[in-house]
Amino acid sequence: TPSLPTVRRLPTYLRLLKELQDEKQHYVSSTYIAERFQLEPIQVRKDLAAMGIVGQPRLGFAVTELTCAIMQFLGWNNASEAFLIGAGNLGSALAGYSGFADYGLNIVAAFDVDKSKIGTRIHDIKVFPLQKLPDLALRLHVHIGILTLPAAAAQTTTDMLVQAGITAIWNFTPVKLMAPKGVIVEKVDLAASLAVLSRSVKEKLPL
Amino acid sequence: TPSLPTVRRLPTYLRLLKELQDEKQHYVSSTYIAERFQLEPIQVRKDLAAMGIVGQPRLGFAVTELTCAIMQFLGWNNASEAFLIGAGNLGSALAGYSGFADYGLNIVAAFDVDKSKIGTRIHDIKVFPLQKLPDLALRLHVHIGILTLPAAAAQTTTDMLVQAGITAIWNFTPVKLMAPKGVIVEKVDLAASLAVLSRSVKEKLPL
Ligand SMILES: NC(=O)c1ccc[n+]([C@@H]2O[C@H](COP(=O)([O-])OP(=O)(O)OC[C@H]3O[C@@H](n4cnc5c(N)ncnc54)[C@H](O)[C@@H]3O)[C@@H](O)[C@H]2O)c1
Ligand SMILES: NC(=O)c1ccc[n+]([C@@H]2O[C@H](COP(=O)([O-])OP(=O)(O)OC[C@H]3O[C@@H](n4cnc5c(N)ncnc54)[C@H](O)[C@@H]3O)[C@@H](O)[C@H]2O)c1
Repeated sequence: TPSLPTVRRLPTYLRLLKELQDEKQHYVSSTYIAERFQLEPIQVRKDLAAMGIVGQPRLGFAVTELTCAIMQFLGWNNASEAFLIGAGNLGSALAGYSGFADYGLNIVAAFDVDKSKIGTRIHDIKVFPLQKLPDLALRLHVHIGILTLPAAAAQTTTDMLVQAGITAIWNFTPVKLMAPKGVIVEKVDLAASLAVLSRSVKEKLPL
Repeated sequence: TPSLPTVRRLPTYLRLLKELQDEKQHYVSSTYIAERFQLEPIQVRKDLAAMGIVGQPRLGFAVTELTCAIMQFLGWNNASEAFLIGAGNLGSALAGYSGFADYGLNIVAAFDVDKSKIGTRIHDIKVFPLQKLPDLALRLHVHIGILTLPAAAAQTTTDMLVQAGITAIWNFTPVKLMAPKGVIVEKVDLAASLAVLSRSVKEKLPL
């Protein structure tokens, strides 16, 4: 199975392919892609080969075929439903992001413990009390949870999500979550990203 | 200079050190840190050695000394002023995040092109018209820009920021920004993170 860095590059390729489709370009070369993103051409060829797509001599890769292969590989050709846990600042921003639809992610409900938020809507997504999550997860067959609640509540709420059948957690909190073996946890680490920026500023080094 | 993965782990160590300080623990061993975050003890020792701090036999690392060394290394012991460019959903969430103060980041002004946002405040931060940025950057000696505007405006606005003396950009847009050597660009790639999550869900593999 392809490496994590390969998987992480795929959305960038998808954005470019979408641009090329809009410009009615039907083929693209790995060299063009490599130049656009300052990558090694051999790296791009390996990434695309991992999608099972071969380029045609002199023409390159078929844009539509490659787009479908990447969408299929990521499972973004089917919509996955997700719950948002923590309808605060960050949760609201994520709820309002129309770009997630391109990635096959559909936030269907939000949950919170703050009485003043329960029953309201953030960008059309209804906010339910947290206690309702297990029942709704069962009825709607939702297995993905997006965690945007305070760090202090992160681990205990994760335990509750796992009990309710959530098997994949997109973690925006700074906490390293402990979850049983079959549960996927992918952390967005803003503090790590800021650390890299801050250190570069301090060293005045280009990244 | 330490590797990027080492730099990315430092905020996690800082959170733990803060917890230990609150519990009046004065020393911590690299083994304890390694167990807490499922890291190799040798990795933790190498990371801490890069901070120039040596552990004491049987006692371990002094919590306060280690905290100061990491804060110093990242430049988080001094506040850096930053501008927020794009006062929309995501920009507002970042503006409202009190956690940035722990990382020495102080958002002092926001900028937008939307007339209905200019002159308002998002979490106490005033929204200025984009044209005012060069003048304010000069007067306030601000060199960091946080980019939360639409992808279509990302590159041209970056060019304008660089002209205005911004030398470090924290990029939340999905665009790979081109900037002159000497300008630091650190991208937060939410789509890449979601790609990893989606692929794991599709493969049903634990990360
Ligand atoms: N806002 C940002 O830019 C930002 C940046 C980095 C990290 N984060 C992280 O994202 C998380 C959310 O940050 P925020 O700024 O949106 O905070 P916030 O305080 O605005 O929102 C948190 C929400 O979670 C709710 N909540 C509390 N306990 C809960 C529980 N057990 N179950 C469900 N909901 C619960 C609160 O009522 C609130 O609505 C935090 O962990 C924070 O560290 C946020
Ligand atoms: N919201 C999210 O959860 C999320 C997730 C992933 C990525 N992003 C990225 O973050 C960026 C912002 O997303 P959003 O959801 O906040 O969008 P948004 O539309 O809510 O906000 C964008 C803001 O930027 C302003 N703007 C437009 N052109 C500008 C310019 N030239 N200079 C300054 N401001 C300008 C708009 O007036 C608006 O206020 C986008 O690039 C998006 O792809 C957002």
